[in-house]
Amino acid sequence: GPRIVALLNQKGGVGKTTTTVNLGAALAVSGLRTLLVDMDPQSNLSLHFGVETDEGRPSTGSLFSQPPSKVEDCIVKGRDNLSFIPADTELALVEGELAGRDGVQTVLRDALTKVAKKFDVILLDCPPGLGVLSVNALTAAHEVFVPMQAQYLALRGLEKLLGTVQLVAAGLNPNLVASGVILCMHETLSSHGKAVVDEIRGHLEQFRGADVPWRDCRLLAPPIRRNIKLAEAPSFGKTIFDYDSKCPGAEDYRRLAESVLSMWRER
Amino acid sequence: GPRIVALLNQKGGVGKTTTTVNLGAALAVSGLRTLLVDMDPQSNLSLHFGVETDEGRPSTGSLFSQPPSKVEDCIVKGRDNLSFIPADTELALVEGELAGRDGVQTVLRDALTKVAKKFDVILLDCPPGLGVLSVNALTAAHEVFVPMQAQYLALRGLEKLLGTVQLVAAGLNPNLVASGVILCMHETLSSHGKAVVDEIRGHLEQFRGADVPWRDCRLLAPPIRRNIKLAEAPSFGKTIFDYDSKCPGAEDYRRLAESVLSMWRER
Ligand SMILES: Nc1ncnc2c1ncn2[C@@H]1O[C@H](COP(=O)(O)OP(=O)(O)OP(=O)(O)O)[C@@H](O)[C@H]1O
Ligand SMILES: Nc1ncnc2c1ncn2[C@@H]1O[C@H](COP(=O)(O)OP(=O)(O)OP(=O)(O)O)[C@@H](O)[C@H]1O
Ligand SMILES: [Mg+2]
Ligand SMILES: [Mg+2]
Repeated sequence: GPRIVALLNQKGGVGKTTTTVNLGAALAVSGLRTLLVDMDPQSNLSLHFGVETDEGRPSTGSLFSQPPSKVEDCIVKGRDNLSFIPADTELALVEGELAGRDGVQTVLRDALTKVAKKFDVILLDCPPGLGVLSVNALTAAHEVFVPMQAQYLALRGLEKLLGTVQLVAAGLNPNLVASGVILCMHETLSSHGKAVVDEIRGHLEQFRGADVPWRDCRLLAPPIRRNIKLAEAPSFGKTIFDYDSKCPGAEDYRRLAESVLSMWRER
Repeated sequence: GPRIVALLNQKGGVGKTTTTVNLGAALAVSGLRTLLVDMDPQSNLSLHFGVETDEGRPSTGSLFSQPPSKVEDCIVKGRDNLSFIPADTELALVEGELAGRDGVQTVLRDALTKVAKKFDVILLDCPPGLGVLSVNALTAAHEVFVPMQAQYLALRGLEKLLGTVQLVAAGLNPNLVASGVILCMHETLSSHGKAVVDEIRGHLEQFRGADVPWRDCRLLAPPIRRNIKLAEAPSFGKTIFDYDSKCPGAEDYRRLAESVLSMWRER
């Protein structure tokens, strides 16, 4: 079956969506049949494909309706090897009114089993926060990548995040692992940044061999450098490879995809 | 009574906390008795004062307990004229289990009436998202400032945000106005940024005189430039004025406070 990866970080604006889109696009170019799933009611993901949120169309939100829409009807073709399921504002109801509903945490997992055969990798773009939508992604996923900035406040959030991964792994999804941290919006010249990167590395090192879901979590290389092209691309409805395939942002996501693929080949 | 201002943006990582702390600190220095209230379970605000989250201490979270703690017990002294109410993880229950409880939206407003006499301005640091905690802030506030980045995805979120402000103004808080947009992490040399700033300005212009809560919303000057010192300060438990009072970040927040004060003198 496909590898299913949740891009998770409760802190906002750290690069989850930008990474889901551009790592996904790079994996698709390397030949993997890739599905991106937007679990964020802000529905930013589809903007990177020039697709407007359409409240009428089946989306991740309508997977939670009674009756739910069929997941096959939700899939939109983006590029060769690259499809996505858009979100819409209806998804916000899941965190609000539906949060208490019995069985709400496994809706995404069950929906994805129906299309698993068609894909080699499925990336789940999480909203900020650790609510019902993020739990749905963690319950459906095999592994977690954590996009984060090498900044002090981001480091503080990492411990809390790993605690939530552990909670889901202890209950709803015993095979869940956190396999990678992805540094986003990286300022290579900053000594503060270097200090935080060392802290992250040290934090991950101390858990090698421990009985925690992040015992094999690696700091994936390279860091994705801050590059304004990555912020511009969605305003043109494009992934970074269609917008400016030679810029540093494209370079970094291409090399990140290679690191992810070689990590997967070892395991 | 005091001016009560919600710092709101459902998008994460746009500078809400950094602005609450440093705009607040600048207002305190100019002589206003200032209270900062952390409405985010990530409880980043108190880190800027070198204060660790303490699950035992009264906090914004315990204002929602049954029985609630007394708001006077929650207040921590930060600097001259500058106090704050810290958050803790208990606050996360409000968006989860307590979200459906009757009367939950007005808890903060009612608590703040008890300490109103002691302050000239109260700034409410909102979490990302537009859930029960943000609604509490909007119900307690007189006005809303919107910290945002001059980036395409941020612009898309602005319309949705203003819609929520309108919803609360129509129901729970008829006097609520959105009075200012604050540009954060601003890249002054970016042409993409300039285009987005023009778009924001045009968006606000078209609502002058209209019957909406943002008819007098202005783009506050100056934009807060991207400055790594602002990211470093909380790792030393300091506001920007204690960390590096001459850096561009301190300069910009000082001038922003002057703009806010002169806006308030006109009205
Ligand atoms: N490496 C980068 N360089 C420059 N800008 C970037 C980079 N990565 C992301 N951005 C921009 O930063 C902003 C936040 O990124 P993004 O939306 O991917 O974060 P997110 O974690 O998905 O946010 P949210 O929590 O709101 O879902 C966006 O405007 C995006 O275009
Ligand atoms: N002008 C700036 N220059 C450089 N870094 C900044 C600036 N403003 C904020 N930051 C850093 O960017 C990150 C996000 O800022 P901040 O935490 O204030 O955003 P937020 O909107 O409160 O996020 P959240 O939605 O998670 O509460 C932090 O690490 C902060 O230190
Ligand atoms: Mg996102
Ligand atoms: Mg914050």
